[in-house]
Amino acid sequence: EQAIVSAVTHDTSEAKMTLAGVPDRPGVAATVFRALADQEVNVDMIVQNVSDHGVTDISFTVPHADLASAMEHTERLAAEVGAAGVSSDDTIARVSVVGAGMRSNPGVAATMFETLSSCGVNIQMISTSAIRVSCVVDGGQVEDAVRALHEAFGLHEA
Amino acid sequence: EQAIVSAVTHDTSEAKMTLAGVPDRPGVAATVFRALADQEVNVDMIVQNVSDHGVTDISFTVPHADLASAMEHTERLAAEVGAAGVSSDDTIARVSVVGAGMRSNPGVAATMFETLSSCGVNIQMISTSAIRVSCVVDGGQVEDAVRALHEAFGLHEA
Ligand SMILES: C[C@@H](O)[C@H](N)C(=O)O
Ligand SMILES: C[C@@H](O)[C@H](N)C(=O)O
Repeated sequence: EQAIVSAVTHDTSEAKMTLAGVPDRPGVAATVFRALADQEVNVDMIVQNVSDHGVTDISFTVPHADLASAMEHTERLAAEVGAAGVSSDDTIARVSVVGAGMRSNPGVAATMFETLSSCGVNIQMISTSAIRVSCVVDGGQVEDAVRALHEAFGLHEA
Repeated sequence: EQAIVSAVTHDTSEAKMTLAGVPDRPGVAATVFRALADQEVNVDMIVQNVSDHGVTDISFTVPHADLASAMEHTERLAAEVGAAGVSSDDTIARVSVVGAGMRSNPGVAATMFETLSSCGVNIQMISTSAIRVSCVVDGGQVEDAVRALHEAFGLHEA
């Protein structure tokens, strides 16, 4: 099945937060995200990779307007769950390549990563779905990245 | 906007691989995934969280049938990019909650995580999209997890 890339999107409306060094045991993610939900913090993207020596990091994005309160709540949660700390970055952007048939075509992700690399853009986080490869990058470079990605995938920039 | 959860899905057809301690600089992800694409390894989910002291981990899933060759290629890549090592786990399952309006309803992710915790299921990886929250868990627990998630979201199990 050929992969068809239909769009390149980007989003600078959110900030990134990372709860670092959380214990990797059942209930930790539940505690964190139930508390944030109760505080009506609009969590969008959540990324957690595998743990190392029993600890891992949980990163997530929130709208810029929610960052201050989200940080306040998450610092309290960090203490509660025994995490190492919390950090945030409100200068990020998320850029995504959207398409169909990507699962059977690893070349699409490879092309996206090569294109970002060719612009000197460092990939801070990667997350995928069946129809989308998303990267968190520096917001200051996102316009160059988006232009280069449109070119790489033969798309016209809107 | 109310979130509507329409389905709980699970997938035991893939294994997890982690390329650990990769240098966090432009070009690394490109090198890894272009090589895997060239080898026709069917990479599905890719997760990378933020780096710490200049290194991070890149995890991805492949069909069980591709695991042996993917490990062989990735071990070579690990040396090439200066990564710390490669590991794999062919006993995982991926379980997802699918719905609409989840971005503005952090309670859905919280409910999913609480439900998994209540079954004693540890969440190894988390990845989200606008319509899906996915967790990598132990394949041996996935049936209990899926049953509990259907119940938690008021869905009938197919
Ligand atoms: C780290 C966090 O995801 C933990 N493993 C949990 O299940 O809640
Ligand atoms: C770690 C990897 O994603 C690296 N930051 C890159 O841009 O390729």
